[in-house]
Amino acid sequence: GTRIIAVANQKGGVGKSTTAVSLGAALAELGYRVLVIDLDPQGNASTGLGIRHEAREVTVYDVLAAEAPISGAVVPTAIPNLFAIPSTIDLAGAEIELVSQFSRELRLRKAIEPLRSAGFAFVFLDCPPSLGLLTINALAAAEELIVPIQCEYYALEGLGQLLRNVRLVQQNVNPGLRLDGIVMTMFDPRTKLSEQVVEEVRRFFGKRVYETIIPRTVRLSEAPGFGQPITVYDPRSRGAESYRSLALEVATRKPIE
Amino acid sequence: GTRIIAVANQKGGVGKSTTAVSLGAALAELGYRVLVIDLDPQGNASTGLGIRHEAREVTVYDVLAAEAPISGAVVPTAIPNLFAIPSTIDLAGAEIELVSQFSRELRLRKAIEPLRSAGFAFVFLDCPPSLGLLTINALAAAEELIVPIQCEYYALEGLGQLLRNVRLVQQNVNPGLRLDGIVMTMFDPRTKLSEQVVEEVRRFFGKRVYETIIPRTVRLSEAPGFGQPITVYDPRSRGAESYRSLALEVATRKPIE
Ligand SMILES: Nc1ncnc2c1ncn2[C@@H]1O[C@H](COP(=O)(O)OP(=O)(O)OP(=O)(O)O)[C@@H](O)[C@H]1O
Ligand SMILES: Nc1ncnc2c1ncn2[C@@H]1O[C@H](COP(=O)(O)OP(=O)(O)OP(=O)(O)O)[C@@H](O)[C@H]1O
Ligand SMILES: [Mg+2]
Ligand SMILES: [Mg+2]
Repeated sequence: GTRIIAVANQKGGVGKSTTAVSLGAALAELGYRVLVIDLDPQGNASTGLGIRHEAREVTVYDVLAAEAPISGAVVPTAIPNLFAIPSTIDLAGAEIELVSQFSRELRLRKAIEPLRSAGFAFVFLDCPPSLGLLTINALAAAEELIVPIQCEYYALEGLGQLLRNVRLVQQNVNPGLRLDGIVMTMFDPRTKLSEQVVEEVRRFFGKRVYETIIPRTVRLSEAPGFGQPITVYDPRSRGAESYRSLALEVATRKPIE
Repeated sequence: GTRIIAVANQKGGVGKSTTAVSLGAALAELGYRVLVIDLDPQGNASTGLGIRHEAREVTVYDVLAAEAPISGAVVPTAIPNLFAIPSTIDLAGAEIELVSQFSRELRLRKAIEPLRSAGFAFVFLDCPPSLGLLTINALAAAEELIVPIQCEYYALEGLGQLLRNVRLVQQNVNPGLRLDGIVMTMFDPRTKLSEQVVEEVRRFFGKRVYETIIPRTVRLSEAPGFGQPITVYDPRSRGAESYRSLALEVATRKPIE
């Protein structure tokens, strides 16, 4: 079946969009059919996938507001096997509009139901840096959760809050949600801090932490400016190789109970 | 009088907390009495100022929920002239609780009114990475806004959304709010991207962009782990010097109409 995976962490700038785009592209390269849904009104994942603003006619906002069938929102990217549902600034309105609706946490889950039989091996949900209704909708719609954690001191602070919210979602709307894995990002060998954060996270989460560690590289930060995932922008770079290695782990690792 | 300055940008990880803490500490070093209010439930600014979790008895949550007078929430830091009102994870509840209250956007503005005659030269409001009620409360309470922008491609995307919201706040709740300045952060000379982003932002915002550019340095990312602002953790570092230079600009620059 289709694996629906939320990429979330309310801490900002930890590499959620970069991971959804790069991991998606690396899995597409392996031959899997992949869809990335952009749930952030800033639309960074849409940009990272090369979808120009003027080409975002039907977006995830239209789908959530139940105005458009989801099949009409899926667009191809320049990469074979890789598709997207883009977002625009309009999505910021959805958080406010959803608050007063019935079963507002389940809007996305219902909307993406048809995707389960659309031939996608993976569907990634890129979340904004908050635990508001858009992220809650993603956690309610997904079976798995991948949490990027930056190798920085502040990154450790929000983990308790995130886990608490995951438990709330599991208890109230989605008992099947599983924290699949933690990916350490922006590892910088110039400082002991990176190593210390990795050790701390491994001590806390054990086997849930992927073996692959994503290094901080200039090429990864440059790729969005060209609207290309790293595997296309600089295929032989450390960034591309590390996301390929992560893709193999995600594709082959058995879920941890 | 007291200058009340919000530090906001809904893009995550751009250096909001690092700027509130470091700029606050550099101004305190110059002899100004400074207060930093942490409006992010993750409590990064509180940690960066060395306020241990067990010492956060009265927080900004208690103040917003109108249970505690603001004077009881102000705590000293280890740095002379530098004070804080810390936050904890409880603050995440405030966003939900505030939604149904009367004039919910003005809770903070009313609560901090007594601070205007408490001898602070500067009050910084560190915002979470979203445009929810906590950030709107900060924009409604402040007279000035400082926006940190990371020297990265994605950082340019959210600016339109931020400016639109600032205009909404100016039109509806706080006509006196002024976008004081933009501070470019995490400049990395190894990539042309940083230079290009700075040029683009200067083209768009002109004189509102501070001359001082904050470099990406390992020491700045290490300081929060020691609970010390950079001016204390490594006083001779490039990070400390750059925030001292920013402090001089903020303290002396006349507002731009
Ligand atoms: N491994 C890396 N090396 C260098 N730069 C990176 C890396 N991963 C991400 N970046 C850059 O760091 C910034 C933050 O990454 P990204 O936007 O993916 O994080 P995010 O968690 O999605 O942010 P937000 O919380 O705003 O949604 C971006 O400018 C991105 O290009
Ligand atoms: N100039 C810098 N050089 C190196 N690292 C930095 C710099 N400024 C901030 N950092 C680090 O980058 C990360 C993001 O910075 P910070 O947490 O201050 O951003 P923020 O905008 O407050 O994030 P959030 O959106 O989650 O509130 C932190 O780990 C911080 O220590
Ligand atoms: Mg993102
Ligand atoms: Mg912050």
